[in-house]
Amino acid sequence: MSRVIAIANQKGGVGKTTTAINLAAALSVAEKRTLLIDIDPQANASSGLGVKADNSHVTIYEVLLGNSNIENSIMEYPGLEYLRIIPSQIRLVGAELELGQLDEREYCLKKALSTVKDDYDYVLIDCPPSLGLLTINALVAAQSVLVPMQCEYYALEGLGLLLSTLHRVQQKLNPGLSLEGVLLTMFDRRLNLSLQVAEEAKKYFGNKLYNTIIFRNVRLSEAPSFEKPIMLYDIKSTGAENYLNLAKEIILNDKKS
Amino acid sequence: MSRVIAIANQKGGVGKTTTAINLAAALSVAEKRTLLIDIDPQANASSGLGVKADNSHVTIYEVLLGNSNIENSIMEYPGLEYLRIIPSQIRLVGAELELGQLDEREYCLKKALSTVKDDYDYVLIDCPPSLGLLTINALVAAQSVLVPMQCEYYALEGLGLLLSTLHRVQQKLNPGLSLEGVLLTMFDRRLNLSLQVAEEAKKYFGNKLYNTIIFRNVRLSEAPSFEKPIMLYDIKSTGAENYLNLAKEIILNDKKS
Ligand SMILES: Nc1ncnc2c1ncn2[C@@H]1O[C@H](COP(=O)(O)OP(=O)(O)OP(=O)(O)O)[C@@H](O)[C@H]1O
Ligand SMILES: Nc1ncnc2c1ncn2[C@@H]1O[C@H](COP(=O)(O)OP(=O)(O)OP(=O)(O)O)[C@@H](O)[C@H]1O
Ligand SMILES: [Mg+2]
Ligand SMILES: [Mg+2]
Repeated sequence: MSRVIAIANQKGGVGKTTTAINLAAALSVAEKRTLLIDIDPQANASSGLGVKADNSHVTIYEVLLGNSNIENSIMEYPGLEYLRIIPSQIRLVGAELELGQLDEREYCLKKALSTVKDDYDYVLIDCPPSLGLLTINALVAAQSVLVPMQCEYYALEGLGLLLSTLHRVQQKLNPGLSLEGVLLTMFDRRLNLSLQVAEEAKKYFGNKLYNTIIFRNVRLSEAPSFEKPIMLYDIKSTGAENYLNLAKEIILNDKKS
Repeated sequence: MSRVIAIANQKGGVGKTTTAINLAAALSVAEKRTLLIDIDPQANASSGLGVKADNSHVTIYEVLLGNSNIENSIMEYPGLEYLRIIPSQIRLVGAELELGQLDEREYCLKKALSTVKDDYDYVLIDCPPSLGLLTINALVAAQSVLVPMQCEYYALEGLGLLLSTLHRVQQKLNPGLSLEGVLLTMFDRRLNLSLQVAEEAKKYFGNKLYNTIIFRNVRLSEAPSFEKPIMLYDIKSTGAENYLNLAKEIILNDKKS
């Protein structure tokens, strides 16, 4: 039984890609079969793992438009046996307008994913910072949404817009969609701002807020330039510890439900 | 003669809104008549200055769709005599699809702005983290683009996509569009990553890189929760000094050209 989780937040720079890459890697280190899908035209999740899809590769773009079957787009990551990746590429920028012309444009990813999703324990989808058709496709294909939230004022403000979008998707397109959890990212215990925002989030989300907090840790922002997830770049770092704990918390939550 | 500058970068969280608010405030402190336009559905520039447009206010949404004239949307900011703001609101989320149906959909902002722009020395446009129709409208209405760039790996990666988009807009929609400059943001002199990225950017952009650097400074991220630009929240902070210097550099560049 596979769990499909969209990693989404329209606020930019909150740690969506960093969470998608490092949670996927941590789950695969725990020997969970994991598929990471990059549906952001910026293709940061792809490049952060060194998966550079050029014009000859099949990417999520061809899969969404139905020009290629999904099996051809799945790539391995050397060193992490249980991890697979479907890369993105810049040409995905034009997809929102092209998808808009199709019937059932919100269901393209869900349909494509249906043939392979049961090969995996976890499918993670890294979304762009917007609420357009690409993110909607991810929210329709997913069973739940993991929301990274930076410990900053604007990040708190943006949650209203995100939750109302989730509600709309639940009502019209995917009644089974639930909130997997809200993850505090870039937490800096020396800053009052971090403490204040964390407190607000606790009040707002209660037990939907993960116990695991991701601390600000420069090693996390260095790792992508070495095309490695944090546990292969620096296993002793706080970032690696945080994301391994997050994977553990998600796996334990699954066992309970 | 007014200068219309779009503040754009599809990479999320790089400091577009922080730059738009604080540069606009710094220019108005220098007694330049300044208009700040928020064209991001997240409406962070609006809320960061405490301009909460509810359903009775005219926002950039009504202006873009031609449902209201632009004069009705212009608001004052108490305390900064030379600053005016056109706010955004969540309902702008639906605008990209609605604009898509119009003829000359890329020119809506340019047309609306033409009647008021000469009342100002500077018009700044805060863009969302995407390259959709809202950002394209800003790039067509603008004479130049200011690109905030976070001193991080992914921020460097994303520049290729941004520059190719600027090039496309120059060729097809706005031949007069130029690169105003690239601004390094959230620079932390203790981190090697910041130094490396700054060096790369210098190689890539040469004199298009502003001399002014915006340092990471928690006062900048605290100010929005007090609905104040940094020079009214904490004039002694590094953030205030940096943005006042940036305004000075832009004004001096204008005198030279
Ligand atoms: N815990 C952390 N500590 C330090 N830096 C971090 C942390 N998490 C993310 N970063 C850095 O912050 C920046 C933003 O993170 P990231 O790109 O993952 O956010 P995003 O939400 O995916 O952005 P976008 O909205 O553009 O997709 C990146 O440069 C990343 O390396
Ligand atoms: N120099 C700085 N020092 C510290 N924090 C900063 C600085 N500049 C911006 N920030 C904070 O970083 C976060 C991202 O900045 P901001 O929201 O301005 O970026 P953005 O590019 O407008 O994001 P989006 O892509 O979502 O529109 C905000 O919480 C802001 O307060
Ligand atoms: Mg991302
Ligand atoms: Mg912004």
